[in-house]
Amino acid sequence: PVPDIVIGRLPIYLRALKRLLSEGIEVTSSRELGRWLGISSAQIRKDLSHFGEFGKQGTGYHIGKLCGELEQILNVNREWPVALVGVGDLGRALAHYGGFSHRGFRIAQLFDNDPAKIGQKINELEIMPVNKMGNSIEEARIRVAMIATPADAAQEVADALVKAGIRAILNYAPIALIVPGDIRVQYIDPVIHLQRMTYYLEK
Amino acid sequence: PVPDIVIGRLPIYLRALKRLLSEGIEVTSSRELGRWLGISSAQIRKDLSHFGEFGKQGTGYHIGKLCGELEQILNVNREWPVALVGVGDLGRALAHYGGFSHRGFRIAQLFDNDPAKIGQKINELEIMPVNKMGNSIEEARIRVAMIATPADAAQEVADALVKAGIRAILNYAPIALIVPGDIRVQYIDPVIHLQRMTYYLEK
Ligand SMILES: NC(=O)c1ccc[n+]([C@@H]2O[C@H](COP(=O)([O-])OP(=O)(O)OC[C@H]3O[C@@H](n4cnc5c(N)ncnc54)[C@H](O)[C@@H]3O)[C@@H](O)[C@H]2O)c1
Ligand SMILES: NC(=O)c1ccc[n+]([C@@H]2O[C@H](COP(=O)([O-])OP(=O)(O)OC[C@H]3O[C@@H](n4cnc5c(N)ncnc54)[C@H](O)[C@@H]3O)[C@@H](O)[C@H]2O)c1
Repeated sequence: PVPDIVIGRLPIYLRALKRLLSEGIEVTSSRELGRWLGISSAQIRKDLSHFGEFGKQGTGYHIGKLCGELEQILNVNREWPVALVGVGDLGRALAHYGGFSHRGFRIAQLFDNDPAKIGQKINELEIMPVNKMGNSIEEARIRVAMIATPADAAQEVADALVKAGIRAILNYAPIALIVPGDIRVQYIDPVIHLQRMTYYLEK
Repeated sequence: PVPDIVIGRLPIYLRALKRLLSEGIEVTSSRELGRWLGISSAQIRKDLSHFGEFGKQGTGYHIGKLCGELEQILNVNREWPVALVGVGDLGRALAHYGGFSHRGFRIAQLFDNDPAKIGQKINELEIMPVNKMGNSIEEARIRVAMIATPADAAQEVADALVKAGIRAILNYAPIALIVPGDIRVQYIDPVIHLQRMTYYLEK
């Protein structure tokens, strides 16, 4: 199988290509893409070679075509409904987030355990109680979820999500989740990104 | 210089090592670390070799010592004060976020342009008006900032931050920022993480 670390770079390539497209550029090269991303052009060619022949030597990549192929490889040539658990400050911001559309994801269900929040609507979605989460996710065959609860609730929420059929969890809470081997978990950890920058700052 | 892509992995190694430490493990190997992270042990050894000799062949790495060295390399053996611009739903969640402490960062100043929010306090920090941002950041010699404003305000905020002496920006808004070459920018983009997972889901 293709190494995780290679799969991890594909969404970065797709975002950069989409950006070039939005600026009216139709063709690019691994050299130009590499300069833009701070990744060597050899690394980009090697990564893409796992998936077949893209672009001809010397003529570069047709950006529209490569975007389509990457979307197919990443399974985002469709729209995945997403369950969001925890609708506090962060959860509300996520429910309003405009960065999901046209990139393969849509927040479809909201869950919280605070009685004062149950029944409120955000963007026409009703906040549902966590005791309805299992059935609701199962019935809608939702496979992707985001956790925006406090850290001490995140593991129990993850267990309930896996039981309901969720296969991919994006966790914002600062705690490592323990899940079965076939469940994918990604973390949003601002400190990782901040540390990537302090390396370059004056000591 | 060391490739960006290598620097990008060091915070991931540091987080994993700190986690092993918290579980009472004192020694590890690139093989064990690699299995944990989904990165080949050869890649880990190669990455670390950019910075000198860590651990002896066959005896592995002393985790406490390697953490100290990585913290020094990443410049997080100190605490960086951080300016946060935009104190709406996401900004409030960031101002309360417990994941910064003991990892090199502390939210030190809050800014917003909504008159109704100016003067409010969060965690003993007062929300200041953006027209005071330049002087306040300059006086406190803050070098790191986070943007949690709407996308259409983010570029103008970034320009003001750079002018005030900020050298590293973590941007949560879904828009690419244009900054001078010596300014570091990182993005929090949940879609990148979601796409890394959908690759593995049933088509
Ligand atoms: N990674 C990041 O960039 C980032 C940034 C800010 C905050 N956070 C994290 O996001 C999480 C949410 O932060 P916040 O400021 O919005 O907190 P908050 O307290 O405002 O919201 C948490 C919400 O979760 C709900 N909740 C609690 N337990 C629950 C459970 N068992 N099931 C369902 N809902 C439950 C609460 O009722 C509340 O509505 C925290 O873990 C915080 O550390 C992450
Ligand atoms: N990357 C992620 O994970 C993620 C998740 C959710 C939201 N977001 C993004 O974060 C941003 C904030 O989202 P939110 O839901 O908190 O929005 P919000 O409207 O609740 O908060 C925005 C805040 O910014 C302030 N503001 C607006 N213009 C400003 C300016 N020029 N200077 C200073 N402050 C200014 C507003 O007064 C408000 O307090 C948005 O860009 C949103 O798309 C990112």
